[in-house]
Amino acid sequence: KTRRIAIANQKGGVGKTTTAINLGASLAAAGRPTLIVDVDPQGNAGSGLGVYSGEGEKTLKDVLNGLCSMTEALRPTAVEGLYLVPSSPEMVSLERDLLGAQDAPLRLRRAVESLEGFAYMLFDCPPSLGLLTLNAMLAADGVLIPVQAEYYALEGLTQLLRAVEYVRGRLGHPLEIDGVLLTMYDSRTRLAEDVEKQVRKHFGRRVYQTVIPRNVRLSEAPSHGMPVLEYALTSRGAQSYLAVAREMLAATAV
Amino acid sequence: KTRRIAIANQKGGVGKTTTAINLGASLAAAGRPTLIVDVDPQGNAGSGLGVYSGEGEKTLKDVLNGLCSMTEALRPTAVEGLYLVPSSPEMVSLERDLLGAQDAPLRLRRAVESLEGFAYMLFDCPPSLGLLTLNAMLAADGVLIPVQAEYYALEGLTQLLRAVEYVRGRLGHPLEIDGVLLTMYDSRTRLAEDVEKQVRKHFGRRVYQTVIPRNVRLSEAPSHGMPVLEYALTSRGAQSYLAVAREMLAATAV
Ligand SMILES: Nc1ncnc2c1ncn2[C@@H]1O[C@H](COP(=O)(O)OP(=O)(O)OP(=O)(O)O)[C@@H](O)[C@H]1O
Ligand SMILES: Nc1ncnc2c1ncn2[C@@H]1O[C@H](COP(=O)(O)OP(=O)(O)OP(=O)(O)O)[C@@H](O)[C@H]1O
Ligand SMILES: [Mg+2]
Ligand SMILES: [Mg+2]
Repeated sequence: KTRRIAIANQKGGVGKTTTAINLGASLAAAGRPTLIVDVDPQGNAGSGLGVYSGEGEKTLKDVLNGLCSMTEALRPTAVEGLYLVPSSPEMVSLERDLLGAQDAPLRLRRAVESLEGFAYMLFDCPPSLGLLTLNAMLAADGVLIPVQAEYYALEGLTQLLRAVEYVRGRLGHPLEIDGVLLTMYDSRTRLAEDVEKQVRKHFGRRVYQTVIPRNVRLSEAPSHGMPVLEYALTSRGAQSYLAVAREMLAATAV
Repeated sequence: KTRRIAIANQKGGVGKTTTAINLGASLAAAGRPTLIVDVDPQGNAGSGLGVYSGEGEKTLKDVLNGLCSMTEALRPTAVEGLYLVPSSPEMVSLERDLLGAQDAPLRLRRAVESLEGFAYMLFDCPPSLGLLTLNAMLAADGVLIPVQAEYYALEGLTQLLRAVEYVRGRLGHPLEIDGVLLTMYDSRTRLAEDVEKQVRKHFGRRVYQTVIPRNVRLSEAPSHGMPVLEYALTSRGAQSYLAVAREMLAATAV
């Protein structure tokens, strides 16, 4: 059975895309075929993996507009066992395009339900709680919440948890919290320690043991179009995402 | 005459709020009364300045829904000459609330047109190009674009410039580019240097001379509810935002 995870947080720049790419590559390296779906019109997951969409190539926009299946839109990446469905800048107007369509929030779920052959699917969300993130949450089993070890990061969590409750309660979809992942942790500052204490106090066991350090290799890797595993395997950045993958595999192992 | 600037970039976490707060405080310190309008439902500009909205207090949501004027919603901050109109988490549904209203994109412009007494107004935008950012662009004379010295930062610029062209061309509003501000510049990495070269090549004189360094004081200040000017005046973070204010004042001096 495929495990589907939405990587979401409406706070910007907290490491959603970096987590989708590097956790995805680590799961694939552990022999679990993984699909990354880029639900963000910015398209960073695509370029971070060196995948660009040319004229006429199918993207998630075509899938959500019912013009093709996921199978037609998905592409292999340079990483064995890791695949990507790229986004399109035109998805910015999806809310307008699908206005009035009763099933607008369910388009992604319908598209992935019939897709086989993947152990994991990761949905990289944009920094907002609109129709695109709603589609990802309704298509997922769980939501992984990257939280930057910074002051503003705690503020948005209440709104995000309210959105998860809305999906579970009002829409009746049993979305769990897969986990909270602390990112960009700079151990030289007290601020990071304070944020970690508050996050562990608030979320308890749902916080990943692994903390992602601030590590320049993680920000350099996308400029080479590859995950950090391939760019700098021995770096703290690469090793920390391998550890997250191990935690995720252990949690879902039957 | 008031100069109104939208601080916008749909890429998340690039320093929009940090720029609004610290540039605003620096302009106020230079004797120019400044109003920060928090157009982002996350409300980070409010909490970064230690301003919280209690029950029944007016916010930008009430202004945009036509329930009160800007004068009624604006508050003083702990900084002399610096005022804030706080946002509300409920602004997330503004697109739905104002559906069908012909003047939906012009609500902020109408609200600020009659407001006097400020030399500068800074509009802190959310990380998206939806109705809220459109309102800010239509209410502003210029747009200041913070660009993080990181790989993904360059990707979104094309979409942002297209949005500016749409506002100028299709909507006929003479929005200029006030400037591009490089932020979180980490001089230890080559990546930052590469991004700076590309930004200066592409934008030329429209790039601020001042570059904001990555500086931990900037990320600590909001947890104390104050701008970095008040928290750590001699830090590189505070000094760099004072330099930006000087550049802005020189550019608009007649
Ligand atoms: N642990 C880390 N150490 C250093 N840099 C990092 C780390 N994680 C992410 N980055 C860099 O920080 C920036 C923000 O990360 P990223 O783009 O993954 O966040 P995001 O949440 O996907 O942003 P958005 O909200 O725009 O989608 C990127 O330039 C990325 O390369
Ligand atoms: N120059 C800097 N040095 C160090 N930290 C910084 C700097 N500028 C901003 N930060 C920190 O980086 C994080 C992102 O900055 P900020 O929240 O201002 O970005 P933003 O563009 O407003 O984000 P969003 O897209 O969510 O609105 C914050 O935690 C902030 O404190
Ligand atoms: Mg992203
Ligand atoms: Mg902000």
